[in-house]
Amino acid sequence: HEILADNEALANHNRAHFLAHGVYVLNLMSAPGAGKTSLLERTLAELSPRYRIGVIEGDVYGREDADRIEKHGVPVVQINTGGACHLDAHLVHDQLERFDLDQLDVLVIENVGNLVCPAEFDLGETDKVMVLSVAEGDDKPKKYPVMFHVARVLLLNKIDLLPHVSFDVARATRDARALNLDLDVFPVSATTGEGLEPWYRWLEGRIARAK
Amino acid sequence: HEILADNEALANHNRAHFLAHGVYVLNLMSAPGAGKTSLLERTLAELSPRYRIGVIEGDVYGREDADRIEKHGVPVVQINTGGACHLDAHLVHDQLERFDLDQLDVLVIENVGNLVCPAEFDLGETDKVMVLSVAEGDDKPKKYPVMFHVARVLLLNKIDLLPHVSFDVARATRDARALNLDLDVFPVSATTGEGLEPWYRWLEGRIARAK
Ligand SMILES: Nc1nc2c(ncn2[C@@H]2O[C@H](COP(=O)(O)OP(=O)(O)OP(=O)(O)O)[C@@H](O)[C@H]2O)c(=O)[nH]1
Ligand SMILES: Nc1nc2c(ncn2[C@@H]2O[C@H](COP(=O)(O)OP(=O)(O)OP(=O)(O)O)[C@@H](O)[C@H]2O)c(=O)[nH]1
Ligand SMILES: [Mg+2]
Ligand SMILES: [Mg+2]
Ligand SMILES: [Zn+2]
Ligand SMILES: [Zn+2]
Repeated sequence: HEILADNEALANHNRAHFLAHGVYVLNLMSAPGAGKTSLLERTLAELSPRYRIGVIEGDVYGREDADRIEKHGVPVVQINTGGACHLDAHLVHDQLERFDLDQLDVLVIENVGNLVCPAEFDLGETDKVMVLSVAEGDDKPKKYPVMFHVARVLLLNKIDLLPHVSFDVARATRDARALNLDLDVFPVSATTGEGLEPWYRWLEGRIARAK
Repeated sequence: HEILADNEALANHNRAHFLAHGVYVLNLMSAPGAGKTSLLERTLAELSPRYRIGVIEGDVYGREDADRIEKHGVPVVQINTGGACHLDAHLVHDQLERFDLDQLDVLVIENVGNLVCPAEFDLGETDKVMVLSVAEGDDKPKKYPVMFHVARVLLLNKIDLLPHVSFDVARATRDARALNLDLDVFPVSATTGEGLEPWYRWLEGRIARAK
């Protein structure tokens, strides 16, 4: 458990940086392919005209996601873990100097696609936001409970696929809420745009509080 | 790297057990919710009348998957890692005494849903089989290359969803094959049954070789 204790200390160090500069920080987590980058692209299109947003992309290899985000004209850094299945506070800390935190309102950190380990490594974020795609199945809160327990928000994505999969929204929401009474659940589709307005409003409320 | 060296030794120990009893062993891996258990249920329905099949289910928590497999009337054991994001040879070894390997032709080990770490931990299996759902996106071979590199077979699942997602089958197959020239790719749907025959025949061929 030494690893987690070291990580915790560095996460609090990162958090102090963010608080000193009034930056709201999001740790975006999900299984691979749930739609983190797609939802981030939609969110940037909506909010980057009114807020100064930076992005840190975390992946094992490659810069596919950073290339997608760069097209939105916001500062983005790609971290490659080279094998680790999650980001940690150390990897994030090393990239902070590449941003001018005085010029940011929001920093979004997209974590490595993994429903297990990212939940245990605090990065210094303000909020953890997780994405669950309806294509993954409604048993995930029961099978991967820690992520649902630590998240502030659950974006239930790809609801456009509901007619084609057997996903019980009420069951998944009930099971997730049983793990976390404070969890806000937003059914959305990054493809059609359905349900995104309440998510944008929630996010703006959190950004305002961080000021 | 000490952890991997110890694991390797125990994996070879497991493999010796399996070879001595002529059991063909599969390590089934994917991201969470790609369809491992659904494909296993289809495969059991087809093959368990002709082969003696046992199953080890690996999850962080819960026994949802073992409960689904039990309904197919085959011996199944549920391993809970309690936090680890992958199975290892030690966890598997501890469960082998719960099976009579002389009474088995096939042992399927369904790994924890994770596209990263399971690829690095040999369990003593004969073949690694991975599942990629078309709902996850066609960039996964580039972003999570190790799993595609070590797999013997790629089951490209949920092809019934192709009309509703932007997944380029040719690109994903090309990128996966660039990582692994020997990779057999089977486009399938566990829901409709489409494409499963070639997978069943491939499996029967491998079982026969293990005898
Ligand atoms: N039908 C549908 N497809 C979606 C939706 N959101 C994302 N996708 C698709 O899902 C796939 C994965 O989307 P990404 O945004 O790359 O997912 P991700 O979580 O960032 O993936 P990783 O970073 O690799 O873990 C892509 O093919 C997207 O087009 C949605 O709301 N509906
Ligand atoms: N449309 C469609 N849905 C599928 C298909 N195969 C599985 N599913 C659905 O995908 C979800 C997940 O399936 P599972 O078989 O539980 O996936 P898994 O890989 O075993 O999941 P974990 O063990 O939790 O990692 C469920 O809702 C299934 O009904 C398919 O071929 N097409
Ligand atoms: Mg992404
Ligand atoms: Mg399963
Ligand atoms: Zn991990
Ligand atoms: Zn792991």
